[in-house]
Amino acid sequence: RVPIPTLLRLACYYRALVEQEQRGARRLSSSEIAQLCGISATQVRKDFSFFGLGGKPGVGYDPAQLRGQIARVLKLDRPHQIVIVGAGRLGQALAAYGGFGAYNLQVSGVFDSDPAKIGKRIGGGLTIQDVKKLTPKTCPGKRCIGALTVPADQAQRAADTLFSVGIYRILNFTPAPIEAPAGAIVRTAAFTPEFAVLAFFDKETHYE
Amino acid sequence: RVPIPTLLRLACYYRALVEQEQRGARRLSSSEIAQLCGISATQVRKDFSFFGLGGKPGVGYDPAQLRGQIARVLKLDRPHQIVIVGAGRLGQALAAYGGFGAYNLQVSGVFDSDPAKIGKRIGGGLTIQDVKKLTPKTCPGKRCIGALTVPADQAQRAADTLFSVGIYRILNFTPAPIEAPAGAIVRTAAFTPEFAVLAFFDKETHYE
Ligand SMILES: NC(=O)c1ccc[n+]([C@@H]2O[C@H](COP(=O)([O-])OP(=O)(O)OC[C@H]3O[C@@H](n4cnc5c(N)ncnc54)[C@H](O)[C@@H]3O)[C@@H](O)[C@H]2O)c1
Ligand SMILES: NC(=O)c1ccc[n+]([C@@H]2O[C@H](COP(=O)([O-])OP(=O)(O)OC[C@H]3O[C@@H](n4cnc5c(N)ncnc54)[C@H](O)[C@@H]3O)[C@@H](O)[C@H]2O)c1
Repeated sequence: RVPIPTLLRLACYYRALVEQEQRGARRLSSSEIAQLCGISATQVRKDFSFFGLGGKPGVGYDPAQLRGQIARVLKLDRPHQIVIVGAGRLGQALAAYGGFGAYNLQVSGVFDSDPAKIGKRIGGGLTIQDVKKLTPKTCPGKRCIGALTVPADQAQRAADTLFSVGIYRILNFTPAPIEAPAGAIVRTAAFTPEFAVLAFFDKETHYE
Repeated sequence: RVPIPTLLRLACYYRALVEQEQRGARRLSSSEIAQLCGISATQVRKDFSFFGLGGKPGVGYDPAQLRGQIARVLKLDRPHQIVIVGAGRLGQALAAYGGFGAYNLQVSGVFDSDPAKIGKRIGGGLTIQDVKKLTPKTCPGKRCIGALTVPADQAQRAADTLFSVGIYRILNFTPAPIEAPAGAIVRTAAFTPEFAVLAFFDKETHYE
């Protein structure tokens, strides 16, 4: 059993490696990875040795090789599908987002309850489907994650629909708390803490 | 100088307290706060004593009181404005988002380059403005944060516009890296790590 804080750190290392590869980096040190993730270099080295992640001391890490190793630990080496419930502004922005591929994630369905939206083609080559048509066949097998992008007062109802068709993992973008059945895991997506961190640096003198 | 990892933890404690207050919690222990933020209880107690945050051992913390104390440390006790550049799907979802108030944040302007969008009224009572009209008067004083919700190939250009009018703090929602002038601070908003964490729990047996 891997504690969630460790998984979040691994996911951050993975994201930092994806970004560095895109910039053409050849070698990365553990302190560079630490800086990108806002974590101490000691913690990074501890995590790498815990999972047996490669790298020669003093030489640094090969971003592509390290990314592959972390992908195996996080199970990103297998494709996962994202099912979006709520095809409004945020839902459609997520459906069209081009950054999921690097994580072996793919949006496979977008659902809504508004008859005026159902049947509409949106970015990412998808068509909005009726949330009533969500069935256990929508995302067979265990590799499916739900994304809740409905209004807050509809969040629990939309989540219950996902649980009822066997989708047990949900990223909740709404501000409403979700009651989940045993065995399910719901995480909240929040960018407000990032704005809070930026609020702290309100004088030029504070900038790093 | 407070290290960014510490600020991120404080911002998470703040978010957890906001959520718990909304659920009517009266008392919170440091281990409950730790669990909500995916951090060890020892780290929470260390942070609280470093900043002199109140609470009686064994009795727990009053969420409202603790939130007020953290707000002062993070400077959330003063209002900050958010200026959004890119009034597409994500930009409009941000403009309409109701969760900023709890952080003393408010979206004060939404800008775009598309003539078909300029002048349109959107959620949150705002009207889309021409990005060419961004001036140092748009957000006078030091309390302004930019949000980049343009396509990736426009990110640097939009960021440069914000830097040129004196907005030095940016939350970048695009996947493109931003070159920033000295003194500026750019953070990336990413939900993909959250999906990666959920990908890990791909068998029911893993669920917590
Ligand atoms: N985490 C953040 O920082 C953040 C930022 C922006 C928006 N949000 C949240 O994301 C959510 C969506 O925001 P938005 O701007 O896209 O809203 P929106 O109104 O544009 O979209 C909501 C969509 O959900 C659909 N819907 C309503 N009830 C439904 C149901 N039971 N089943 C399926 N679909 C249903 C509506 O028809 C609509 O298309 C809101 O809860 C908002 O608070 C969060
Ligand atoms: N972080 C994430 O996980 C995540 C999720 C979804 C989308 N995104 C990113 O957010 C961004 C916006 O996505 P979207 O779906 O809202 O796209 P969109 O195409 O709906 O909106 C982009 C808007 O930017 C405007 N624009 C283009 N160039 C501009 C300029 N120079 N100045 C001002 N405005 C300009 C366009 O007119 C358009 O209105 C993209 O970069 C996308 O990759 C990130």
